[in-house]
Parts: sequence; C-alpha cells; structure tokens
Amino acid sequence: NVAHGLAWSFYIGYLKLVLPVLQNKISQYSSTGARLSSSRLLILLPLNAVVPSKPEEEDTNVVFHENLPELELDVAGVRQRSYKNSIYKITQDNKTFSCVLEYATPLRTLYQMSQERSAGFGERERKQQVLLFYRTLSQILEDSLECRNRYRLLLLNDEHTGDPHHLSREIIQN
Amino acid sequence: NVAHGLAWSFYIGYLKLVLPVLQNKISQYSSTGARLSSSRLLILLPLNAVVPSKPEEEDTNVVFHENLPELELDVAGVRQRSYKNSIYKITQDNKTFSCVLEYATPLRTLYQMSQERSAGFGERERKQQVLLFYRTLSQILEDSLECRNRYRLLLLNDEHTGDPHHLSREIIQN
Ligand SMILES: Nc1nc(=O)c2ncn([C@@H]3O[C@@H]4COP(=O)(O)O[C@H]5[C@@H](O)[C@H](n6cnc7c(N)ncnc76)O[C@@H]5COP(=O)(O)O[C@@H]3[C@@H]4O)c2[nH]1
Repeated sequence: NVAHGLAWSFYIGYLKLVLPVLQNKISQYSSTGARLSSSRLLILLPLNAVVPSKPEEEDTNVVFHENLPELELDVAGVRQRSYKNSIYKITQDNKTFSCVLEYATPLRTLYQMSQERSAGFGERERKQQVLLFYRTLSQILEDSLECRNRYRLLLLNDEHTGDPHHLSREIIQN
Repeated sequence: NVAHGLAWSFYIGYLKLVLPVLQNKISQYSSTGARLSSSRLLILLPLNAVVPSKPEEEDTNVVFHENLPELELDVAGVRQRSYKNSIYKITQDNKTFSCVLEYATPLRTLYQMSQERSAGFGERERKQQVLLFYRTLSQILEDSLECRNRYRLLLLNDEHTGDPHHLSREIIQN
C-alpha cells in the first residue's frame, strides 16, 4: 500500500509545513500589488500519474507567472532547506484566473515505481494507487486543523486526449 | 509496507536527482580552497527514527560548516525547486573529518506516522519499518548506476544513551 505511506509523507513532510504559512507568503507577494483569484494551494492529481515538470506542457493556457517568497527551514540536517511555490495565470476565453498550483509530487514516485520491475507494482495497480493516494490525502487534510481550507485537490481524468485545454478548463470550472 | 514506498520515494524524488551532480557541486565548492574528507553523501539512519533538525542537537562534535551550491530544477509545476546539501565538520580527539551529511528525511515521516493513530502503525512496528527502509534503500542504491559509490548509509543504534559523542564516533570510525 505504497500510496497510503506517500499520502502521509506528503502531509507530514510538506503540506503540514507549507500550508499554515501560505497565507503569509501570499500577503508578502500581494504587497507588490498583484492579486490572486484564490489563496488555496491547488494540488493537481492526474489519474494516470503522469506528472510533467511544467503544466505548460499539458496546456498552453496555464502559464507560469512567478514564485512566492520561499520558506526556509532546518530539516533533518539540511540547513535552510527551501520550500517554494509557483503562481500560475490560467486563461480561458476572456477569463484569467491566477493561483498557486503544482502537481502532487508523490505521483511522480508512483509512476516511476510502476516502471521499475524491482519496485513491486505495475501499470495495472497504478490507477488504484492514485485513487488510494487521493482518498487517504483527502481524509488526512480534512482532519487537519493546520491545513483546513488552505488547499484544493483536483483529480484529473486522463480520458480527454485531443483536448489541449482540458487542464485550464478543469481548473477554472471547478 | 510504508517503508518500502518511502525508500523508493527517497530514491526517485531525491537521490537519483542529487547524487549524480554531487561531485560537480563539491568541485565548485572546493574551488574556494576548502577540501572534504569524503565526497560521498553520508545518510544517517537512526533506528529509533528520531530525526533532529540539526545534528548538533545529537552531538556537539558535529558542527555545521556551510551549504554546497544549490541545485535548482523545475519539478511537477514548482519552478526552480531548490535542492541543498550541508557540509559538516566532525571532530574527535584531534581528528577533523568534513563531509556532506544529513538524516534520511523519510524517517521523520515514519516517526510521526507512529504517533498518529489514524496512520495505522505504532511504535512497535517502527523499528521494523526503519530496518525495511534501510534494506530496501540499500538494494535500490546498489542497483543504481547513477548513484553507485556516491553515498554511504549509516544505521545508528539507539542504545548508547549517555554517550554524548556517539554520533561523531560512528561517523569517523566507520
Ligand atoms: N512540491 C514539493 N515541494 C517541496 O519542496 C517538497 N519537499 C518535499 N515534498 C514532498 O513531500 C513529501 C515528504 O517530503 P520528505 O522531505 O519527507 O521526503 C523527501 C525527502 O526525503 C527527499 N527530498 C526531496 N527533496 C529534498 C530536499 N530538497 N532536501 C532533502 N531531501 C529531499 O526525497 C523525499 C521525496 O521527495 P519528493 O518526491 O519531492 O516528495 C516529497 C514527499 O512526497 C515536496 N513537494
């Protein structure tokens, strides 16, 4: 049950650290005059676990704008380990929506594990593991006082091949 | 089998990215005149999964020196995500040993999961999970061409209470 552990790891090692201070980072950023459409961290969860390094690769209507001020913490011997989040502008027809977004990094691990024979699970289990990751993470975050209302999980169906603007549509419509 | 997934995550999301370029980072650093006793990343694995934020908290003979130049990559929508490693000077009697070291961060997740009832495992399984993490990670790294000879795993016994310099001794003697 790899996905169960990865969901807990994502919470304990990342979301629990970053979400409580996200609003502060956004206020520091907004003081430069820019405004976000949402102050929640939008976490993208592609069902097929295919995680691009940049969302522009998925949909040209999702464009990097700039990074928030970074968070630096001493963690496990690494001094001033840096945690960064990126702001994107999403356009659809005439609307523009700006927010902090990223893919759920542990899905990258699920994908690569399914490609390594020695890791013990294959492509067939991968979708099940993504769903288990999503359900476990949802439950953890709902019960977390520090994280409540500071995030949005967006599960992305992979049955939309041919629609080059599926991602931006999903982000804006939901 | 949480530890199995965490070992793969540590490899896929971190060691596979950082270890192949570590020698470059060390050469950039050494050009400032300083020399390291070892160019391998020393990864500390405490059996009890207790991971301090700074090794000085464990042993005052392990002292932070400075960070290596950081590695920046676009990962899963986070632009220029930063990967840093810290150089420590370890002293024992008259010897000084300097190297890049850190604790295996996923052990922090194992520890905190064992404290959360809803995570599904307790203190008794924790030591077993640390050993499974160590065995799985050793196997993955031995089979990895990109990582071979660029790391050293140091399993730390927790039965040394009373010896304030157990950590430095373990690092230098091994
Ligand atoms: N988007 C994003 N930005 C981050 O800064 C970040 N930091 C962690 N994570 C994800 O949260 C979870 C918990 O992190 P942890 O540090 O315990 O494990 C990490 C950690 O042990 C190690 N690692 C990754 N990045 C670093 C780093 N910069 N320094 C040291 N260790 C690192 O490799 C594991 C897997 O990393 P990712 O596969 O990137 O995903 C992690 C993981 O799913 C992040 N996710």
